[in-house]
Amino acid sequence: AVQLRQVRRTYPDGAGTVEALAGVSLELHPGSFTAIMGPSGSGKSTLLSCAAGLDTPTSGSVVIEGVDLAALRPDAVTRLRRDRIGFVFQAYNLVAHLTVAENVALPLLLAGREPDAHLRRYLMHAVGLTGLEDRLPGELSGGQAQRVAIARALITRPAVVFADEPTGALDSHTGAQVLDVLRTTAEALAQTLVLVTHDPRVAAAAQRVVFLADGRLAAHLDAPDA
Amino acid sequence: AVQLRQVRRTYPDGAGTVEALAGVSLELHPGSFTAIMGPSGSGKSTLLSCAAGLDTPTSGSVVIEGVDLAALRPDAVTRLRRDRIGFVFQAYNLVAHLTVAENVALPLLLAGREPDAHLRRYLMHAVGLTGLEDRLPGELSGGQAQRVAIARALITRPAVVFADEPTGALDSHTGAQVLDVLRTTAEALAQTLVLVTHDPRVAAAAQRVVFLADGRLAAHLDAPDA
Ligand SMILES: Nc1ncnc2c1ncn2[C@@H]1O[C@H](COP(=O)(O)OP(=O)(O)OP(=O)(O)O)[C@@H](O)[C@H]1O
Ligand SMILES: Nc1ncnc2c1ncn2[C@@H]1O[C@H](COP(=O)(O)OP(=O)(O)OP(=O)(O)O)[C@@H](O)[C@H]1O
Ligand SMILES: [Mg+2]
Ligand SMILES: [Mg+2]
Repeated sequence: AVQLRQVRRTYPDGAGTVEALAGVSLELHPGSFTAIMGPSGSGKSTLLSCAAGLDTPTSGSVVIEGVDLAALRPDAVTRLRRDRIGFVFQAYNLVAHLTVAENVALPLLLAGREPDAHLRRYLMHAVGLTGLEDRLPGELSGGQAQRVAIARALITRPAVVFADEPTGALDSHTGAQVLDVLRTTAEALAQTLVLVTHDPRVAAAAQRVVFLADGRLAAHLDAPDA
Repeated sequence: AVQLRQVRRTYPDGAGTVEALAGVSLELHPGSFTAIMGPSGSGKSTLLSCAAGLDTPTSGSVVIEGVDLAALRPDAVTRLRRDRIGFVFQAYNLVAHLTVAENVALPLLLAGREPDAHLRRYLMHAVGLTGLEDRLPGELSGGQAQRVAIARALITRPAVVFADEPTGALDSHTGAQVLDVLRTTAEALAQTLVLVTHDPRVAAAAQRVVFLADGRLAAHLDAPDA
């Protein structure tokens, strides 16, 4: 579903250069469930942004469903993301002046598709947010805001779901609930699931765990029956 | 150091009322290390904000170092917070247009005190941020931003340190490093340390763990030799 080849992403930093990604090659097969772990600052969020077409590599290529992103105009990348990709941001990025229900529904609206009130209710119930439909993001707890971001990422039934530390703000019970929603939805819809996590229980549920260090893939573990 | 007595905090919610805190009484002794755990949405951030004078209870009292916050004018509460309290926000709340070094130094500046370049260097080194002094918050990873917020909370050598999920964005190694800084600083300066956490290793380091559920304290655990 997604292939990264020798992806590098550097930033200018004073007189020098920061290598956020120093040459990452990764194959994410259709229907697979991959966890990405690594120290704070190792490049996980950068990797996810490049893989989802939210950021452009300094060099190397990203191919999504057979399409090389470098060959697309920016508006075509935007359409591809909107139609095929769900993304849970590390900082959630909810729209402050829209209600929870409006935030969850927004991707469908932006994709020019019909609203899906049934799926929205199902997703909100599945992540434990029933009753919070009319709240504004500023009226939510941290973990509630995180769960809105998760429901929003799933509303378009995307082909690929990227999530950046989706259980970071959650207690173990709620975290397990969210992991369950992501897993079962991915299985039901044959989605490709890519989760950045510091949470060993999330990693334990994946078919493959890859480890990032200093912008490089350092190691990987495959589940026995993956 | 801090006493909460029957603290309630409600919000209007449509036609009804949300009880974020439903009557919490808690004693935080000078020099103690308390962890607060509980499900997402159970009132932990609200409890911390009320205890630190950042939010006003709907009813009940908060007493900090013998002073009832209700007896103070708002500017006096602000001065008390600035001089005696360090606070790590769940969303960090860094100043976007100031560098990392300026963000860490800001509380001293606001308190009208002399800069403390030595302590700032020490704290940044202790949380693993050396070399990032001139970055802007937008040029940091999530866990790096969290660690800036932690260094900032400690720069004034406050009497009481409140931290809302200070290891939430950190891998286990960096999280242990941060826990160490908080613990050893608190012991060295005889600080009162109050950490909201979902992380069992943080809870295991505390002298007391209190559990919040639906805005009430449901239970507590004391370490054997606390
Ligand atoms: N402005 C508001 N209006 C209505 N309800 C609110 C408002 N702010 C917070 N709440 C509610 O108060 C409750 C407690 O929120 P709080 O942020 O203290 O929870 P928390 O325990 O810190 O959760 P988390 O672990 O997810 O950070 C939540 O149910 C939240 O939705
Ligand atoms: N605009 C920028 N300028 C300079 N360096 C940057 C910029 N943005 C990110 N970086 C650096 O790139 C590196 C990778 O960042 P990234 O956010 O991908 O890390 P991460 O693995 O997601 O960390 P965390 O677990 O803390 O979220 C970090 O060292 C970060 O400081
Ligand atoms: Mg990150
Ligand atoms: Mg909270």
